[in-house]
Amino acid sequence: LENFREMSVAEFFAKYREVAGFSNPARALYQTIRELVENSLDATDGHGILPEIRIFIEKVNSSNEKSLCRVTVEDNGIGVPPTVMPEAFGKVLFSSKYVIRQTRGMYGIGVKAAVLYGQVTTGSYVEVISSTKGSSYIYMKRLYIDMKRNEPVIVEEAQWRKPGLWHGTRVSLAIECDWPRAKSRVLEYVKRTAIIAPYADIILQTPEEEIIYFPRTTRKMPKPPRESKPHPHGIDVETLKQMLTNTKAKTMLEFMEAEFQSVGKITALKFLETIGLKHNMRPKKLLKDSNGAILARIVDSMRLFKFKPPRSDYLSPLGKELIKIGLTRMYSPEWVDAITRPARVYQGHPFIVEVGLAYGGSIPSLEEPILLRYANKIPLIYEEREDVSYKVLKDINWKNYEINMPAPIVVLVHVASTKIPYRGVGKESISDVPELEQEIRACILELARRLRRYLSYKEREAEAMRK
Amino acid sequence: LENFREMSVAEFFAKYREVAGFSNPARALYQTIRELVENSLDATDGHGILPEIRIFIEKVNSSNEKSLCRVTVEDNGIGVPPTVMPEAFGKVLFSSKYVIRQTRGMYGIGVKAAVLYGQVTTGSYVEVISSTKGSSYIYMKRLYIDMKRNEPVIVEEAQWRKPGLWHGTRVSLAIECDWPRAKSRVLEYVKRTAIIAPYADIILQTPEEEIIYFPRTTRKMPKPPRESKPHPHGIDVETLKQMLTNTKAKTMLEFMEAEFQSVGKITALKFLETIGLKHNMRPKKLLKDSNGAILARIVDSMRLFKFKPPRSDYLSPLGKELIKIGLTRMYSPEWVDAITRPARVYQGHPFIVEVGLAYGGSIPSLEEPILLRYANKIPLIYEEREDVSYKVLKDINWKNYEINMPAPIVVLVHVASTKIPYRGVGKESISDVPELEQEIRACILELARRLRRYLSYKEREAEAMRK
Ligand SMILES: Nc1ncnc2c1ncn2[C@@H]1O[C@H](COP(=O)(O)OP(=O)(O)OP(=O)(O)O)[C@@H](O)[C@H]1O
Ligand SMILES: Nc1ncnc2c1ncn2[C@@H]1O[C@H](COP(=O)(O)OP(=O)(O)OP(=O)(O)O)[C@@H](O)[C@H]1O
Ligand SMILES: [Mg+2]
Ligand SMILES: [Mg+2]
Repeated sequence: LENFREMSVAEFFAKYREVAGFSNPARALYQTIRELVENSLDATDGHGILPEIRIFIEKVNSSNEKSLCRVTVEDNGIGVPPTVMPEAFGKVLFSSKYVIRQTRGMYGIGVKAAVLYGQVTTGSYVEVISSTKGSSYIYMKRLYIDMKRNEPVIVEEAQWRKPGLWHGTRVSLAIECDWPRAKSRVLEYVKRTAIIAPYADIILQTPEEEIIYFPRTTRKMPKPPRESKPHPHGIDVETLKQMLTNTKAKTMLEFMEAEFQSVGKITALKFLETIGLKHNMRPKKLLKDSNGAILARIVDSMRLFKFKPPRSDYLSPLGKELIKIGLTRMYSPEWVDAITRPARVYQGHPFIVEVGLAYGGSIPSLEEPILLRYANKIPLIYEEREDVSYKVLKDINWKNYEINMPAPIVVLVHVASTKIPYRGVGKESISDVPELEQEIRACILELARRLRRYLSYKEREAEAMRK
Repeated sequence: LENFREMSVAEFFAKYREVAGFSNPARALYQTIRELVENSLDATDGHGILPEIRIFIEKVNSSNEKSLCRVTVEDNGIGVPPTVMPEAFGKVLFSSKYVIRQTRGMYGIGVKAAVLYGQVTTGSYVEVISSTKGSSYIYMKRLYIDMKRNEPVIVEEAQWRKPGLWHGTRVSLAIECDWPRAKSRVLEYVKRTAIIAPYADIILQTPEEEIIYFPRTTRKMPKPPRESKPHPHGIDVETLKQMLTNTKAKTMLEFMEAEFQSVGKITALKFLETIGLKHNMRPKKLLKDSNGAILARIVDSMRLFKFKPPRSDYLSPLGKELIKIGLTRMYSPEWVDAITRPARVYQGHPFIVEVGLAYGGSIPSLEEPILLRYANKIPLIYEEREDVSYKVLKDINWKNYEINMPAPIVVLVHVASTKIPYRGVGKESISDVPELEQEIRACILELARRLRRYLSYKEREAEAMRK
């Protein structure tokens, strides 16, 4: 009576494209551009390469009233090896970013969602051209996705000897688009990306053939993020099972030290003693716990035990200077300051919250401060009202700091983490995780206090001037 | 250098649970309850059965500070056959609702996302007990999900002869929860479900052992929705390929008539003539079109051709009476009216927009009308600001109807469709599809006009009274 069947994850994201952010042709154009640009930035500044990003949006002739564009993004990044190129661009849930490291990408879906949207709306394939740093060849593949099997289908491929030292990737695909409705958001996205990445050289060519150039203004790049081991706080039973299955450690002591970050020998011994496990016990023995009760107890104890906080040097924050410079470039404020907090943890992932506050200059005086959100250096533009930063900002009572609305205030919030808890696959807003909320609130309140001090000083100066 | 790998869709929803709506223990409790309740309602009113739904939320002892609940939902629905029971509850992207029919469920993820959340936070399995109408046995399975393989693992199963005629399903699982923070939303969800389903008998037992009863107040049920064929408008190349692959039709004429809804013989002949295909051509020949250009042209022509609109009798709207009764029960308004629009189409899916407007009574006088959103009879509670209904409502200039804010107004919007374009897997808001926007706007404006007429009449009456 009821017709039961399974669906592949490629069919799923082709059919329910709005779940990945492709809800209409304007939003889809924006999403396609950002998925490709975020991949290019991960492949450059994530590996210590000064980014050169070229974004082309070109009108495509259409036999009917559908509006089509070709979107092409080219970078000088680490490139994609030819062996994984088909799956990287043609298999949903395939990624090099499933490790514990701060990257813009995380789901293994992004470019594939764009490929599926292009395939469904234009019937055409994606073209990828790439060469890695050491390689003597440039590889080209044109492919589409076999949705039933979630596998790439290569329609054409070629390779040619590399004439010089170029390395990087060029991705090109045709999609149904709505440039007039997408334009302001796309420009905002690229501009806000450039503002916090002054070391990046970005060129955007619009369908009107207008060229918008964001030149590199510094060669100084932040340290790239590093891959780390999991932190014991917030580890769940499934992850612990996986770690015990994969570990080469012969004893529980070795397991705790080797497989986790922030766990030294003394801490490991103390923890094992607390939960009553012998330090020389073989880790694999715990996998015999078939009803999961012992593993659940270990996970709960880990959550409560006082381990050192996670290393913050593996994350790659923007830093107060860069935030202040960015806000200054955008608004020429009369006052600006920024805070970068020490790393905290949620669900075993370290995170750093950074907030900048600018006052005056060309900032319009509004009932609510302007909020600029960033996560892992990605500007977040849609879904503002659902974001944890907005909820925190909305609750701030500026009167407590004798700051009366309307006032010319911009608040920039950046969250850097090995896992950003986005509310959806389209990465537009961060869900309200309590630990994040607390950190964002602490920053904004501290900056409000500092703004208050500046305004008081300004008032005293004005008072003194009048005498 | 980069470590490429794939991930199963079960691993994906376990790791990124916030994408499915499980972002914190309060939200997860709400989501778990609603996923189970929506499955139970689909299994009852979707099949002409007067629903009896029992929801139990019980505190569970926890060895640490984690707060755990057991959530149990029982229904008298069509039941789950034992052969598909393991996959229905243990395989992500497995569903009986991947057909073209108006149901609350659509993704094949819901209950599995809850099972994964329970498994990850408590280490325990889900228990399912079920019996279908004709069966002489009741089946019980306890299972968890093998995340790497996206397969169910049965830890215990049993069957026993059915003593009577019971049919239905009982699902029970333990999860980390936060009842105090979830309570008001859970109560709102159940109450708003009951308001538009007065034929349903719903009991909710809270962790405080309080029993909240929503008795059935009518035995009259709307016609259940029916499965239909796709409509030619908005068919995409992939779907057309699939239909051509699966069809038993020997000619293109037969294909158009048999595989689509709203296409009769005359229309089919006219359409085939328009696109220059012989009506006796074999459909499978079109699959030889390897570059997809011919298929893309057919799809585009389908989109532009004037086919009859889709049947609206396959959808199951609430109807104006039910909406008015519901609003009256909630607010005892001095004026209430409702509109059910004829069916329209977006992306090949028929949809009906219904709007109710209530004025006065116990409605508080606010700057913005209160918005109650429903989609396929599911109350939507979170993400209001991102919903297409909210965006339409926000743009309404009530002054144009001489209605001055603050005013005591409630607007109820229900969208019924064979596919609701939710913005996320957690089903809390509808994305801004232009066709939906137009219909919602048309309804609200018409009801604003009618409210205006009532208010004018009321003013004239008051005027007459004063003389
Ligand atoms: N421009 C590029 N340069 C180098 N590698 C790339 C590039 N674009 C994609 N890749 C590789 O392809 C993989 C898949 O990309 P995709 O966007 O689908 O997923 P992701 O970036 O890992 O995660 P997300 O879904 O969050 O974007 C990446 O993990 C990366 O290894
Ligand atoms: N209470 C129930 N009675 C009958 N069948 C059920 C019940 N609960 C689940 N099922 C069956 O299990 C399948 C899977 O349920 P699940 O909630 O995962 O997906 P869905 O309801 O199809 O879609 P969605 O992800 O949108 O909820 C359903 O399609 C339905 O066939
Ligand atoms: Mg990506
Ligand atoms: Mg469901």
